[in-house]
This record gives sequence, structure tokens and C-alpha cells, in this order.
Amino acid sequence: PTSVIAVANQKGGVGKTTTSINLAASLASQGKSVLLVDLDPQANATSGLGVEKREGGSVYEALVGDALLSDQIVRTVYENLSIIPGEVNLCGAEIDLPRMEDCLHRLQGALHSVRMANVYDIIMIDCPPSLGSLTLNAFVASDSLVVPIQCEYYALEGISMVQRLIDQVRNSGDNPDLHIMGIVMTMYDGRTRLSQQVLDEVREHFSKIIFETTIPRATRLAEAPSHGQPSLVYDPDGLGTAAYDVLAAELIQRLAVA
Amino acid sequence: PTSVIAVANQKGGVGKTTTSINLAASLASQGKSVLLVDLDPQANATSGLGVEKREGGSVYEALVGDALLSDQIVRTVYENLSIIPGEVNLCGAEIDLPRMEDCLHRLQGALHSVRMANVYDIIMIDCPPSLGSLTLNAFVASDSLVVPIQCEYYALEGISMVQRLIDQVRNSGDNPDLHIMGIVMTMYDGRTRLSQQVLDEVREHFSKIIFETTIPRATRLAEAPSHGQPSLVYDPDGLGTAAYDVLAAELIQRLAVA
Ligand SMILES: Nc1ncnc2c1ncn2[C@@H]1O[C@H](COP(=O)(O)OP(=O)(O)OP(=O)(O)O)[C@@H](O)[C@H]1O
Ligand SMILES: Nc1ncnc2c1ncn2[C@@H]1O[C@H](COP(=O)(O)OP(=O)(O)OP(=O)(O)O)[C@@H](O)[C@H]1O
Ligand SMILES: [Mg+2]
Ligand SMILES: [Mg+2]
Repeated sequence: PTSVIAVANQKGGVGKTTTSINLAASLASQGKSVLLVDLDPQANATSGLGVEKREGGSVYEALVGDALLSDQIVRTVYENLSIIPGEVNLCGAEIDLPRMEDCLHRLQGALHSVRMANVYDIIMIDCPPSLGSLTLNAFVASDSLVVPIQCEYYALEGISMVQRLIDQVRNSGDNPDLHIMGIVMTMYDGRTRLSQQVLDEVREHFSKIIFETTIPRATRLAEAPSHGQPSLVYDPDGLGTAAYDVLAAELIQRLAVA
Repeated sequence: PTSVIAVANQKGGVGKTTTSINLAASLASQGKSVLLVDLDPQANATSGLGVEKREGGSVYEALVGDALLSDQIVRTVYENLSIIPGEVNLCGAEIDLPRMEDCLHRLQGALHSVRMANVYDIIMIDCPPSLGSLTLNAFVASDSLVVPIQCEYYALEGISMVQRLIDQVRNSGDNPDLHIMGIVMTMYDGRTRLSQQVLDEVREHFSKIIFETTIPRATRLAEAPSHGQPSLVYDPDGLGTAAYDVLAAELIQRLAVA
């Protein structure tokens, strides 16, 4: 069966897109068939994989109208990895969706046929940094969440908001089984005390769900998107690539026992 | 007269809150009377200044109802610096506001009496990372914008979206005079080629509006919020403090000739 996983955290700049791209690419290189959905109007996951943004090419039409999501799927040059690109129009959805009937179930409905076709092992959704209707739609449409947390103070504060939103979606009955598949610590910089303090704190409070793998701060991870390549292509022997490879194996392990 | 400035960029984690707090603190230390409005449901500016978050203490009630904004103003322990705290309920505004009449002018209306009272030289609004109704309200309510841009690739891509939103607000007549007061480059790391490339690119394309001052990547800037202090208190002799001090002087200069 297809697993739908949202990569989400309303805190900005914590590594959601970097994790979506590189985790998806590593999962694909390990033989999983992956569809990446770029739900962010910034469409960073789209440009980070070197895919062209096309007006009308995103989930937007399927969210606010009746367009078929399967028509929007684009194969990337990377084996086993396809994407539904993002586009600027998605920011219209933040204003349009709240005015629609059943506005929280639009993505779940649009993804239904893609999911039932069982073509993909994993559908991964890169979420924008907000708690608006796009992110809420992703929470309702997903089986579980991967929550990236930067090793910095403000990111620590943001965890309670993610949990609050999960509880809201579970308790309202919109998606009663939603849970956090794992917390992944990102941009860990061994030279700073702050990184270690935040890591220790998250390990202590979320010991059951935090991934073993920590993603180090690595400049080449930040350079890769300007070449439109995932890290395993841009910097195959780098620290970032190795970390995302191990994270992918850990995620596959957790899916197997789920 | 009072100047209203929104610190905004829909890209997450580019230093909006760090700039809001430290620019406001430096402006206050240079004798300007400043009111900081925390418009982000994450309320990072509030905790970064060591101010307590109180349910009902934010602009939320004034946005969706008729509460008086002046009742929400809290003096900080720092001279010349007051704040309207953020709170989690603000994320309700992203869903509630689009359903209201005149939803883009709610903050402008609520701020009107505070502005007319002429108590503050500057009202600075820390915006959330999104293009939803909270940020749109800030664009309509402000005279100008300060746009922080991180010296990284994705941040570079985000500039066109900010410009698009400004054009939308100007052309619709909601705020015809809105303009960018300045672009401030943040987290500049002299050790990486990427930082220099992004800085050069922004200097080339936006030479008229970029601030001279560049904010360096400095770990003590990221540590300060966990102590609830602005950088000029936590690390008075540090690089981050010096940069924000110079930026404050540059901003005052630009306000004088505006
Ligand atoms: N491990 C890392 N090491 C170094 N740089 C990183 C790392 N992870 C992400 N970055 C860089 O940090 C910035 C923020 O990361 P990214 O854009 O992936 O975060 P995000 O959570 O998707 O942001 P947004 O909230 O805007 O969607 C980017 O410039 C990215 O290249
Ligand atoms: N110049 C700097 N040097 C080092 N760290 C910094 C600097 N500026 C900001 N940071 C850190 O980077 C992270 C992102 O900054 P900040 O939270 O201010 O960005 P933001 O744009 O307000 O994020 P959001 O989009 O979530 O509102 C924070 O952990 C902050 O402490
Ligand atoms: Mg992103
Ligand atoms: Mg912020």
C-alpha cells in the first residue's frame, strides 16, 4: 500500500524542503517509488530538483476545482522519483480554501485516486511554513508526519504548535490516526553549545519518536539547490548525503513495522 | 509622525524575528520610541524579548472583533521599547479573516488610533512566514517594508514573490504607497562562496534599496532569544549587536529623507 507522509513544521527555515528533496531522492535510490508533492507556493522543492514551474502545473486546480491530480505528475530525471510541482498560484489557496465547503479534505480527495492506483510506495508532501489551509489539508491527507527541527532555540518552541495542530485534526475526526512518524534534527553544528543543548532537550522529551540520524549543517546541502540537484547527485560523498541516506533506511524500517 | 514598518518575507527562517527584535532594540537605544507588533502565531518576537504570552493578549481580538489595540500594549524592561505580544490564537486569524468583510484592512483600522496618538516614532510589525491574511494585513497597514534575505539560494528565489505581493496591494488600491524601505542581507558567512554569490546578486539587482549593513552569521545572535534578551543586552560587544546598531542608524537616515 502507498504511505502518505507530510514533511511539516510551521516554523520557517528548519529544513522541510531540504529534507523532502534529499529524503525522497535517497528513498528512490534505495528502490522505493516516490512521488513528491510540492505544496509550497515558493515551490522550492520544484526548483531544488531542477524541475520547471508551470502555471497551472501544481495541485492548485485539483484543490479548488475538479482537475485530476494524476495529470500533474512529472517524472524527474532521477529514477523512481516523480513530482507534482509547486507554483505561485498556491498562495491563492490560502485565501480561497477557507471559503469552500469541506475545505480541509480537498487534498485528501484529490490524492485518493493516485493513492489507490498503488503506483508509489511513498507520497511525500513538502509543506509551507504556516498553519493555514494548505498545511491543514496536508495533515488531513497524510498517514503520518516527518517533522524537521533545526538545532536552534525558536525551533524548539515550535514543537508544541505542531502537536497542537495534530491533536486538533485527530480530535475533530478529520484524520483520527494522524501521528508523528519521526522528528529529524537538522543543521546540527557540533561547534556550538546551542546545537547540543537543543538536541539533548528534544532527545529527552521525544525519545520515542526522534530519528537516530541527525542531519549536520553542511554548506554543500545549501549549494545543491542552486544546481537543481539533490545532494546525492551534487555531493555524492558528502556528509549531508550520507546522513539523508541513513535517514531513508531508518524511515523504511519504521514503515515496515507500522 | 509615526512610521509603520513591516518586517516581512514569506520565505521561512531568513531572520525576520531576529531583525525585528534587534533592530527595534537598537532603534530604542538610539532614542526612538518603538512599538513592536508580533503578528506571528509562533510569537517568537515575544519570547525573544522575554515577554510573557497571554491568551487574548495579541492583536487577534482587535483583528476579528472590536477590542482596542492600545489595551494590548505591554512595556518591555528596555527603555523606549513596547510590544503587542503574539499568541497561538493568531493562527485562527488565517482561517477567520478571509471570511470577514474588508478582511485586508482589519490591522490598518486597529492600528489607526495608536498611530494617530503619535506616541511612537516607529511601529514595527514582525510578520509570519506566509502570504496569508495576516501578512496581507501587515502590508496594507504599513508605510514601508524591511525585507530580510538570508545569504542562501532559496531566499534569493523568494524576492520576486515579495515584489508580486507589493504590486498586488498597490494596484488594488489597498495601499498605493507601499514600498520596500530596504533589503537587509542576513546570516552572511564569509567562509562560504554561496554567501558571497547571493550577496553580489542582490547588490546587483537591488542596488538602490539594499542596506549597506550586512548582518553576519553569529551564534550569539541565535543564543540570545533563549535568554529572552536582545543582542545588545546579551552580547553587547558582539558582531551581531554592532551590525544591528549600524543598521538602525541607516534606517533612521532613510526615514529622515523619506
Ligand atoms: N543541513 C543543512 N546544512 C546547511 N544548510 C541547510 C541544511 N538544511 C537546510 N539548509 C539551508 O537552510 C535554508 C533553509 O532550509 P529549507 O529551505 O529546506 O527550510 P524550509 O523549512 O523548507 O523553509 P520554509 O519554511 O521557507 O519552507 C536553505 O537555504 C537550505 O539550503
Ligand atoms: N545573523 C544570524 N546569525 C546566526 N543565527 C541567526 C541569525 N539571524 C537569525 N538566526 C537564527 O536563525 C534562525 C531563523 O531566524 P528567525 O527565527 O529570526 O527567522 P524568521 O524569518 O523570523 O523565521 P520564521 O520564518 O519562522 O518567522 C533562528 O534560530 C535565529 O536564532
Ligand atoms: Mg520549504
Ligand atoms: Mg519569525
